[in-house]
Amino acid sequence: RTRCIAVANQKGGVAKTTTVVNLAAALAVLGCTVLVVDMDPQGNASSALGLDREPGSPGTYEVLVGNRSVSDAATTVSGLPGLLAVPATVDLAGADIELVSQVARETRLRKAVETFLNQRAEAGNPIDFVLLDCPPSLGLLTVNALVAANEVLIPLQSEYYALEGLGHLASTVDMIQQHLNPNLVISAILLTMFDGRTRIAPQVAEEVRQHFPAELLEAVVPRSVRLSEAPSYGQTVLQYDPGSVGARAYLAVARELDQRDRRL
Amino acid sequence: RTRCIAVANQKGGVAKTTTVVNLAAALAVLGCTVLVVDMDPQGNASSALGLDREPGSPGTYEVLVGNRSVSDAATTVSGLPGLLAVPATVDLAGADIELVSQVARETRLRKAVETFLNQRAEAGNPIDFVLLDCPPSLGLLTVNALVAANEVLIPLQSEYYALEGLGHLASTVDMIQQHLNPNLVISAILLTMFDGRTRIAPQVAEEVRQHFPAELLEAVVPRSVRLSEAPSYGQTVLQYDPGSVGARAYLAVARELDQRDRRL
Ligand SMILES: Nc1ncnc2c1ncn2[C@@H]1O[C@H](COP(=O)(O)OP(=O)(O)OP(=O)(O)O)[C@@H](O)[C@H]1O
Ligand SMILES: Nc1ncnc2c1ncn2[C@@H]1O[C@H](COP(=O)(O)OP(=O)(O)OP(=O)(O)O)[C@@H](O)[C@H]1O
Ligand SMILES: [Mg+2]
Ligand SMILES: [Mg+2]
Repeated sequence: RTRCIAVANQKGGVAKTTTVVNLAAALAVLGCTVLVVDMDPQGNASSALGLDREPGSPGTYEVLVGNRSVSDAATTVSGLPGLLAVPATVDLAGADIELVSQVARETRLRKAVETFLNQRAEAGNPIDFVLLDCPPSLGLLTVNALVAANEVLIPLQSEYYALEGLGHLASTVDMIQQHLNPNLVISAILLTMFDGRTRIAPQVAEEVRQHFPAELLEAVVPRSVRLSEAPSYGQTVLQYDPGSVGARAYLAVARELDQRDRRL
Repeated sequence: RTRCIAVANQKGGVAKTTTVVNLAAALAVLGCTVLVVDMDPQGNASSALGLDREPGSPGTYEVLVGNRSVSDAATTVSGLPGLLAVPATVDLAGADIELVSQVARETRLRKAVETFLNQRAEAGNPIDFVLLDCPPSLGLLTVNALVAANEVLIPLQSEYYALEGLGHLASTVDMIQQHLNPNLVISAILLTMFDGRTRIAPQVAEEVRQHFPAELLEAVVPRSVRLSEAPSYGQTVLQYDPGSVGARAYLAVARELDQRDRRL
């Protein structure tokens, strides 16, 4: 069974993209087959994976609004066998508004991903993980991701504002569960950019442990410059500096997620 | 003449809120009268200023969707004379979709702010600066801010992804200029979380200097833990640690903006 994980948090700059890109690479290194879908019009995940983002070449926009298939839009990622990705082009910025008046506006991604997963399973080449990189909002692009996914991974920056949005995100997941996707659970909360020397980071960790003890991952991603340098080379940190603390952290996240399997 | 500045960037986590809150405090310390409007449903600026965010008490949502006046919704900020703020409650999260089908959906904030500014001017108590904290998206809340403003300040994190979104933001400002607000200019680009020891930060600075030499502010805000600690006390950094490098940086930003006046 394919695990389809939406990496979501409406707070901006909490390492959603950094988590999708490096977790995908870590899972691929551990032998999994992974599909990344870039749902963010900024297209940061697409550029971090070195993908072509020419407007017009099929990407997430064409899948959501133009009825193209995921197999048309997905491309391989150089240097990372086992990893496929659907890029985001700037056209995607219009999708939030364009989808408002369309039929089945919340379920378009789910249909497209399900068709693709079935095709791959029938061909004997199943996908193990799908990772969806969400934009920093709770609009129709994130809703599509939460409807397509069966679990949500929430990256949480270890800073003060991080906790403010968590309640709102959790109630959005509840609402999606009730009306659109009964399978959806918050399966993991990942502390990112963790700097134990600050006063705040351990406080945020403690606060999250009290409210979401089962979801909080043991693995924590420390603040590390190598993580923010890798995308400027179009590489994941696994390729850029495999021995770095960032690479090891995302390998630990991959192993822990693999072992925990989604909570049933 | 009041300067109305939208602090905007669709990239998340680049210090939009940190800039609005601390620049407002710095301007107030320098003797200006400032109105802050929190346009972000996350309400981070509201909580950083220690404002009450009870759902139902009038805030930005009631001004945009419920036709309340800014003078009804604005409250003073304790500890900072000269500073007023309109808080954001979680109702605001629905405004993006709710406004889509309303009449004059892009100009609601402008009308409300103009009425308030005229009232204050007639009462002999004019507002010097209005600062609008935008969410990390280019939806109707940010569009309302760009229509109400006469200038845009773009906080730019000194990291790789920062440059990717700049072109898209500049073309959105152009589009608003052509169709909705001919007065609008990008008046300032502010480098935030600048860490000169990294390889990337100076490269980003150089790249911006080439494309936007006139807009790039001399003042730069370095990465500093005191800036991220202040909001957990409901204070600006000017109150929390007035001698800190973060407080001095935002005072320098305030002085430079005041001197440059918006480009005509
Ligand atoms: N552990 C880390 N250490 C240092 N820098 C990091 C780390 N994780 C992410 N970053 C950097 O922080 C910035 C924000 O991360 P990223 O863009 O992945 O967040 P995001 O949540 O995807 O943002 P958005 O809300 O805009 O989509 C980036 O410049 C990234 O390189
Ligand atoms: N100069 C700085 N030094 C250290 N930390 C900073 C600095 N500026 C901002 N921060 C911290 O970085 C995080 C992101 O900043 P902030 O929330 O202001 O960005 P934003 O652009 O408003 O985010 P969003 O896109 O979610 O609205 C916050 O935790 C903030 O405290
Ligand atoms: Mg991102
Ligand atoms: Mg903000």
